[in-house]
Amino acid sequence: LENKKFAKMTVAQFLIPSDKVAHVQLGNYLDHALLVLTKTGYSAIPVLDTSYKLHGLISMTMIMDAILGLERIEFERLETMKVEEVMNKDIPRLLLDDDIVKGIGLIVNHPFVCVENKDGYFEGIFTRREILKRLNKQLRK
Amino acid sequence: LENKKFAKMTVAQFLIPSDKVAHVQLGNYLDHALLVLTKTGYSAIPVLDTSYKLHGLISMTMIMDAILGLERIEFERLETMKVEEVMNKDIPRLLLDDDIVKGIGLIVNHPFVCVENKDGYFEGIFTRREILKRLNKQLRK
Ligand SMILES: Nc1ncnc2c1ncn2[C@@H]1O[C@@H]2COP(=O)(O)O[C@H]3[C@@H](O)[C@H](n4cnc5c(N)ncnc54)O[C@@H]3COP(=O)(O)O[C@H]2[C@H]1O
Ligand SMILES: Nc1ncnc2c1ncn2[C@@H]1O[C@@H]2COP(=O)(O)O[C@H]3[C@@H](O)[C@H](n4cnc5c(N)ncnc54)O[C@@H]3COP(=O)(O)O[C@H]2[C@H]1O
Repeated sequence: LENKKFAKMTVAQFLIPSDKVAHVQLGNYLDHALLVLTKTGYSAIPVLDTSYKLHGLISMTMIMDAILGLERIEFERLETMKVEEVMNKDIPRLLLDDDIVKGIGLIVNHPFVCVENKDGYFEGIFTRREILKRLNKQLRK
Repeated sequence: LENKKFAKMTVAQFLIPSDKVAHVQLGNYLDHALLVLTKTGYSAIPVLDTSYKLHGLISMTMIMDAILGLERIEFERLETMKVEEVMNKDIPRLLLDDDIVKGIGLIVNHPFVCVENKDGYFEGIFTRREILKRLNKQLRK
């Protein structure tokens, strides 16, 4: 049955580990974040500190929104504003041993969810693509 | 069984219709596309012509890539370049009566896929969120 195929699995089994995840650091300026996003091609990435604790997410849209002034795009703000002034701090988090159903519930509204350990250190990300790959495989059996 | 729950469904049953889809037009300049993307909050949207034929997709990343020069961000290009010079024309397409399994196969690698009718006119989009909503609901029964 369908419930059996995803059941009893955990977030850890679908994890993209931290060493594979593009991110920026607290203290980075917006121009650096814009460069990382443009070059990696990702639309949103995690913001960590030097000890790999998770602080939020930053996206292209958040950066653009911050520099879109009333009369013109205020590009100089890219060099004066830091990621922490613009990032989304209110983000869902998962633990490695969380049930997969909890993870799927979150990715309905989030393209990816950050995974941390019990002390708040970044372990990696849980993405829509990994879940859809498995669903696609199961539907074609 | 799992295959029965998604089986025999078509793309049409998950469609977000064209009147709900943010898009830009052929001939628009990049600054207009950047504004639409920033204000709607979407990271990529379709490019249509005046008769609602589908021509490609444009994203924040494609625009940024086009204006990121070697020495500085060449913001003036936002007013001189058009969406057709930057958009991705090589995109998958679905038809309304395509099997859902074909759609799921495509959204493994694409956050959304444009749906058109047999004459190439834009009908709407097929998104990851709509499929994940249903999967989430089924897993919780
Ligand atoms: N460089 C690349 N190589 C291969 N495929 C690529 C790609 N960039 C984008 N994609 C495809 O586009 C989808 C959406 O990417 P997006 O950057 O908007 O949204 C991404 C991004 O915000 C984040 N993400 C994924 N992988 C990441 C990584 N290694 N580092 C940082 N963030 C990542 O998670 C979101 C969902 O990712 P997901 O894999 O489900 O879905 C990805 C993937 O299917
Ligand atoms: N204004 C908003 N309201 C509510 N939720 C929002 C939202 N903007 C983004 N989201 C959430 O973030 C996901 C990724 O959005 P993104 O813009 O990167 O990627 C989107 C965007 O490129 C496109 N898209 C979705 N709806 C659209 C629309 N009405 N018009 C134009 N493009 C749309 O399809 C991709 C996948 O969308 P999906 O719904 O699966 O997944 C969406 C949705 O879960």
